[in-house]
This record gives sequence, structure tokens and C-alpha cells, in this order.
Amino acid sequence: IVHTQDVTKVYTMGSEEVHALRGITCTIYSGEYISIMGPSGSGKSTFFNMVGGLDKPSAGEVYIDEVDIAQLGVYELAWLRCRKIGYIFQTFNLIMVMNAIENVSLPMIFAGLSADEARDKAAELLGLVGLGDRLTHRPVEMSGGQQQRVAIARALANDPAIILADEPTGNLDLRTGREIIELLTAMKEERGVTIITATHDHKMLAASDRVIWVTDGQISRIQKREEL
Amino acid sequence: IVHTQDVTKVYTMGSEEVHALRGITCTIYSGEYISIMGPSGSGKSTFFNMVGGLDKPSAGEVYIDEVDIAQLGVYELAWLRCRKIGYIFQTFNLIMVMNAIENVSLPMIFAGLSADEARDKAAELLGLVGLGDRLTHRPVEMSGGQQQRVAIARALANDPAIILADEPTGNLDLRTGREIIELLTAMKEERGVTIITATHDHKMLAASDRVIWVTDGQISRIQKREEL
Ligand SMILES: Nc1ncnc2c1ncn2[C@@H]1O[C@H](COP(=O)(O)OP(=O)(O)OP(=O)(O)O)[C@@H](O)[C@H]1O
Ligand SMILES: Nc1ncnc2c1ncn2[C@@H]1O[C@H](COP(=O)(O)OP(=O)(O)OP(=O)(O)O)[C@@H](O)[C@H]1O
Ligand SMILES: [Mg+2]
Ligand SMILES: [Mg+2]
Repeated sequence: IVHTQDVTKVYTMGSEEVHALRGITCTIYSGEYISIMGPSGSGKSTFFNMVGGLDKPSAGEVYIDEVDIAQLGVYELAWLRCRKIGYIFQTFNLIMVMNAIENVSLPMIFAGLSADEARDKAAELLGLVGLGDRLTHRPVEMSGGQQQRVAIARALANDPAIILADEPTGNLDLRTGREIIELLTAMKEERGVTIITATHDHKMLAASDRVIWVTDGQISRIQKREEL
Repeated sequence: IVHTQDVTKVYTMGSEEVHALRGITCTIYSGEYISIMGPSGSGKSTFFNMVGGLDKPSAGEVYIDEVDIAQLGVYELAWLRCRKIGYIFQTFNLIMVMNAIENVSLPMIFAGLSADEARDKAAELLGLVGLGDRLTHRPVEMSGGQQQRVAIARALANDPAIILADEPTGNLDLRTGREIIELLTAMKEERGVTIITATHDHKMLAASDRVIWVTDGQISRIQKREEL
């Protein structure tokens, strides 16, 4: 369960301020599939960074399983990032000097698996996203959508309780996009994984339990699937 | 007018070969709005690189206004890239150490405008894509969709005859995406610019004069708007 209490984020550049988040209070229940939708620049990625413990709010609290993550020390925060949450970033954030299987193995190696165990599982995950024949290719040797799918495989590496997916289908064609949505839905239904996605992709609506609409750093409305 | 004659591209990595393009022959007429659609990894960005003179085919020819671009020298090829074709890359390719107005000004300065003329026009173009209040922000201080719009403004900088747009709406919400499509349509209708886009975005279909469907490095079919 993820709860944010009046989370605010202000970016300051010289004398300028951008109010990316203007007080977000919401609760996301374990095993939910949530889509966060909103215009470009409305605060989706910023909210992600808060919930994922990748950045700190200017004000407000983020609780994961009732723990205020601002209270976590370096070790606990790293554990949170490494084992509990899988991230699919908007810009993939793959390591360019590593190939696909190395990118997907790395989080598992950090989490304590042997190199062999990590490689085997990485190969399995890459097969799951349709890249079983590209294990030794580096990001620069792949299309945009293929890179995104490596990022998705990597997010699944440590069997996370929560998957944060920032635009996971943005670079994918209709069919591949649907396959990814089905994969995320299966994660939720079969393993109880909490899915939180920021997206502009209306295919996501049908898969979501709830949709949180964000406008200019605030929640403008929340809809359950029945209401869509 | 752009014509490709049996263009093939093979990427070689060690003993492996990827056949990204398997013989593409097509003609794109001046002032057309063409969408190239196809699954992830089907060859769209690779085809772009051919048509835009950014990479060379393994076999086959690319003609722009009846000139075989393989015959162009370094000076002519640079002129082509700088002044005739505007590029909107799938990964934006913005210069991270420059702010928005510097990124958009640069092509114009390379093309011979004074720094002042370039800045004025860059400010106008950024306003056109809804970023008039972000002129001095750097890419790292912007959302994914905002970065994409800087890339779009930059593509328009030298009033190109051809715009190559690789996934120009991939990171944009519905409304901003439509605004960009309207902008591209206006370029075609008011200035006769040839628009060539690779996209997964079905909103593009209505704006296109023709849609070229690419599968596994080949054209599988071409449809006129009336047939969609
Ligand atoms: N590191 C940063 N420094 C300064 N401003 C930032 C930073 N990151 C984001 N912003 C600004 O905060 C606002 C929200 O950005 P955010 O990336 O959360 O939007 P978004 O909803 O994800 O947009 P998109 O759909 O385009 O990805 C934007 O105005 C953006 O320019
Ligand atoms: N530099 C490269 N080196 C090796 N292989 C490459 C390179 N660029 C692309 N490829 C491969 O060529 C094929 C076509 O890639 P391309 O980027 O053209 O696809 P795309 O249609 O643009 O896909 P997407 O919709 O995912 O962006 C893919 O299998 C890709 O992995
Ligand atoms: Mg974003
Ligand atoms: Mg591509």
C-alpha cells in the first residue's frame, strides 16, 4: 500500500520556481493497477520519482506499507529501490555499454543472486518481452521499442511488489503495446503486484482498476474502471 | 520528391546479421504527408536514416529531387541535412548542456543567420509548440513531452522542405499530440513541406495522404487516405 500525504515538489532554477506537484494526497492499495494520466508537464514523472523514493518532496510525506520513506536510511532506501520496486523509466535508462542480458541481470546480481542464476532469469524475462533472440545486443543496436522492452524485462528482475512504469508503451506499436499491458495485468492478477503507470496511452484505461487524472501538479479526478 | 530504389540495410555484429531493410522501393511526392507504420523493430527508424542521409544503405539508392545522395560530397550532404531536411528523432537528440532556445537556435546559426535573428526565431518556434515560457530551461529540467516539443521546434528552424519525424507524438498526451499533428498538417498545406513520419499513433492516419505499412524490413502495403 502506497500513501502520499499532501506531497509538493518545487523545482528551483536561479530565481525561478516550477511547482511540479501542488499537494497530492492519494492511496494506492496493494495489488491495484493504477494509471496516472495527464497532459505533458502535469507532474506524472515527478510524482513517480516521489513514490519510488528517487527524489524527495519539497513538502508532504510518502508512506510505503505505512513507513514514511523520508525516515529510511541509505541502506533501507537502497533495499526499497532494489527489491521492492521495479522501475520502467520514460527514457529507459539502460546502461549503454552493457548488452541486453547484462542490463537485466545487474539488478539481480545486486540483490544477491549468482551470475549464473541472474543470467538464466534475465534470458527468461527477455524471452517474455519478445527479445529472446537479442540477448547479446547492446541498446545502440536496437530499435526504440526494443530498448523499452529491455527496460520492462529489467523492471521485473527482482519480482518487485510494486512496478512503477512511466510511459511503458510510448514507443511500442499497437500489438506489442497490448502484449505489455497483458503482461502487467498478469503480474497483478497472478502475483498481486501493484502496478502504477503514468501514460498517455488510452489502451491502459481498460486494464486499470482506477485512473488518477493529474492536471498542473494536482489530482483533478479519480475514476474507477466502471466509471470510464 | 524522395525516391528509394530497392534500399537494403544489413547491420553486422560479429558473425550476426540483422536485415533491417530488405529492399524498399517507394516514391514520396513533394508536399505529401506520409505515415510509415509498422511493428517495433520493423525498420522505420532505419529507413529514416537512409532517406535523411544519416546513414548509407548496404545496397540500393536514395534520390532526393532526382539526385542520388550517395553521390553527394561532404559539403552537399551537410547542406542537405542542415537546410533541406528537418529531423525529429525518436530520442530527441537535444544537446543537454544547452537550454531550449540554444538548441533551437543552433541549426539556424549553422545555416548562416545572426545570433540575434536565430534567437528571435527560436523563441517564436518554441512559442508555437507551447514552450514560450521555458526558453532558458535545459532538457534535464523538462518533462519527456516538453523535450520532444523542443525537438519539434528545432526541426522547423531552417524552414525545411522535408520534415522527417520519428515518433513525434510518442511522449505526448492526446491534446498536445493533436496540436503537433495540426502543426505538421499546416506545414504541408501552407508551405508545401513534405512530411514523412514513422509512428505508432493512429491519430496520424487521418492526417496522412498515404500510409506505408512496413513489416520486417519490407513494405507490406500502401494505402491512400480514402482507403483507410
Ligand atoms: N529536474 C527538473 N528541474 C526543473 N523542472 C523540472 C524537472 N523535472 C521536471 N520539471 C518540470 O516539472 C513539471 C512536471 O514535469 P514532469 O516530468 O513530472 O511532467 P510529466 O507529466 O511527466 O510530463 P510528460 O507527459 O511530458 O512526460 C514540468 O513543468 C517540468 O518542466
Ligand atoms: N545500429 C544498429 N545496429 C544493429 N542493429 C540495429 C541498429 N539499428 C537498428 N537495428 C536493428 O534493425 C531492426 C530495425 O530497427 P529500427 O530501429 O529501424 O526499427 P523501428 O521500426 O524503428 O522500431 P521501433 O518502432 O521499436 O522504433 C531492429 O531489429 C533493430 O534491432
Ligand atoms: Mg513524464
Ligand atoms: Mg524506431
